[in-house]
Amino acid sequence: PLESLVLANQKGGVGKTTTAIHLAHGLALTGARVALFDLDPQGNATVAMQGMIQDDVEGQEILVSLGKDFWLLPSPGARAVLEHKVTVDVNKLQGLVDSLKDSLDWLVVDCPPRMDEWGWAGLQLCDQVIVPVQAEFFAMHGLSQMLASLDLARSQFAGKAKLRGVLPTMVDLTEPVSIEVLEDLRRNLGDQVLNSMILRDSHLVEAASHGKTGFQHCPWSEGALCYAELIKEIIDG
Amino acid sequence: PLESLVLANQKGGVGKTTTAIHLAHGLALTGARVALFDLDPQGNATVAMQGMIQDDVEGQEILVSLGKDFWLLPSPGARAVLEHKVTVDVNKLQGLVDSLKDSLDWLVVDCPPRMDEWGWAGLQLCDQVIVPVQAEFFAMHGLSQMLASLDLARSQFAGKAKLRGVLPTMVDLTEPVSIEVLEDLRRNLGDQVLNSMILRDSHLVEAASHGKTGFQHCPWSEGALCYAELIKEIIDG
Ligand SMILES: Nc1ncnc2c1ncn2[C@@H]1O[C@H](COP(=O)(O)OP(=O)(O)OP(=O)(O)O)[C@@H](O)[C@H]1O
Ligand SMILES: Nc1ncnc2c1ncn2[C@@H]1O[C@H](COP(=O)(O)OP(=O)(O)OP(=O)(O)O)[C@@H](O)[C@H]1O
Ligand SMILES: [Mg+2]
Ligand SMILES: [Mg+2]
Repeated sequence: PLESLVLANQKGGVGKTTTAIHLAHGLALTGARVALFDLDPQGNATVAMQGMIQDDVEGQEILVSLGKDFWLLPSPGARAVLEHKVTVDVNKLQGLVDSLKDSLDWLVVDCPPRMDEWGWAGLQLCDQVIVPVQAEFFAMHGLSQMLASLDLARSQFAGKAKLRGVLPTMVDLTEPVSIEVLEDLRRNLGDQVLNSMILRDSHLVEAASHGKTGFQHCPWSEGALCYAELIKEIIDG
Repeated sequence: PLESLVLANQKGGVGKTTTAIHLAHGLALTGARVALFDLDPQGNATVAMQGMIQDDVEGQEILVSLGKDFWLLPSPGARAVLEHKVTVDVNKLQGLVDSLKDSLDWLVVDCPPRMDEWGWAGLQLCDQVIVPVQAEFFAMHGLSQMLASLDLARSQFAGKAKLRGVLPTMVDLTEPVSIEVLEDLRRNLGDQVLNSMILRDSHLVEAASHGKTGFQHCPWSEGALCYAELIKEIIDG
């Protein structure tokens, strides 16, 4: 059956998009049939995958091909100029997901840094949520608000928005604050924190500037290896 | 006369809050009378200044004291649990600014990473805007949308939202992508890019975890010195 996962955190710049593209590509590399939905009107996931779009392959519905059994729903913002001109149609998105149910194993969704109509659309579409948390000070502060939003979403949309885990990102093990945040997270949230963590690695930034994932651009890098660990943890359930 | 400056960029995690607190504190250290408004319901600026709040000093109106002639309007979110319970009342905020006009030299405003009612309130209240841009790939992509929003704001609110400049943040001069982004910014935007830039410096993260600015926690650090340069550039006009 189709499993679906959304990256959500209203705190900005914590690695939602970077995690979404690596989760989607990593799952596809294991042979699974995967779609990546970019629900952020800013369209960073669409930009970050530019170097992997297969122009010569016929798309399915409004999806474009990123490789064998690997599809992208480009951002609504990629077509409109100003963000506030685009609105989300959750029923249409749900209809698209239903039509793909038998030809996909995984759906991965990226969202903007806010719990507005786009943020909520992501929670409604997916049964699991990963909350990336940057291993820096501000990140802890917004987390309780984010987890409260998830509780609200679960009460409104049955079977959706189950917390798969909190993912520490941009971790720098030479920085005391990073270590403190990791300890804080594990002390406060226990096993809600995933075993995997993503180290800060500028190769991931470089990969993005080439429109590719770390798996494609620098598979030997620490960042790519961290995401490979995450894929293994997610598949092992 | 009162000068007002808002930090805006709908891209998340680019250093809006970090720049707002250093701009406000830095201007106060030059002897100017300064207020910092935290218009982000997440309240990161309010959290980042926790270590500087003067409990024993009588507040002015709903402002709390951060030091001599240095005030904070705490985030609306600091009081409410879930973000979507708070709404912004721009007329009340404008009324507060008008009542402070004769006792302040500078107003600095922090906003969330979105052009919603809070983002627009910041643009309406301030005559100048600084757009922090992280020296990494995604940052360039959302910039044209942000600059288009500023054009729209200027046409709607006479005398407001003039672009003071784009500020490169988290610059790492050992990283090729950082250098590329700086060159891209200067080539595309010319003198709309400020002369100052903020280097990536983990001391700024550490300072935040102590509820202080770099000026208070580590005035000798590269991050604090970069912000001192910025203050000088802003004051010199
Ligand atoms: N592990 C990492 N190491 C170094 N840089 C990283 C890492 N993960 C992400 N980045 C970089 O940090 C920046 C923010 O990451 P990203 O855009 O994925 O965050 P986001 O949460 O999606 O942001 P937004 O809130 O705007 O949607 C990007 O420039 C990205 O390339
Ligand atoms: N120059 C810098 N060097 C290193 N770290 C920095 C720098 N500036 C900011 N940071 C850190 O990067 C993270 C993001 O910065 P900040 O919260 O100021 O961004 P923001 O744009 O306000 O985010 P949001 O979009 O969520 O409001 C914070 O953890 C902050 O401590
Ligand atoms: Mg993103
Ligand atoms: Mg902020």
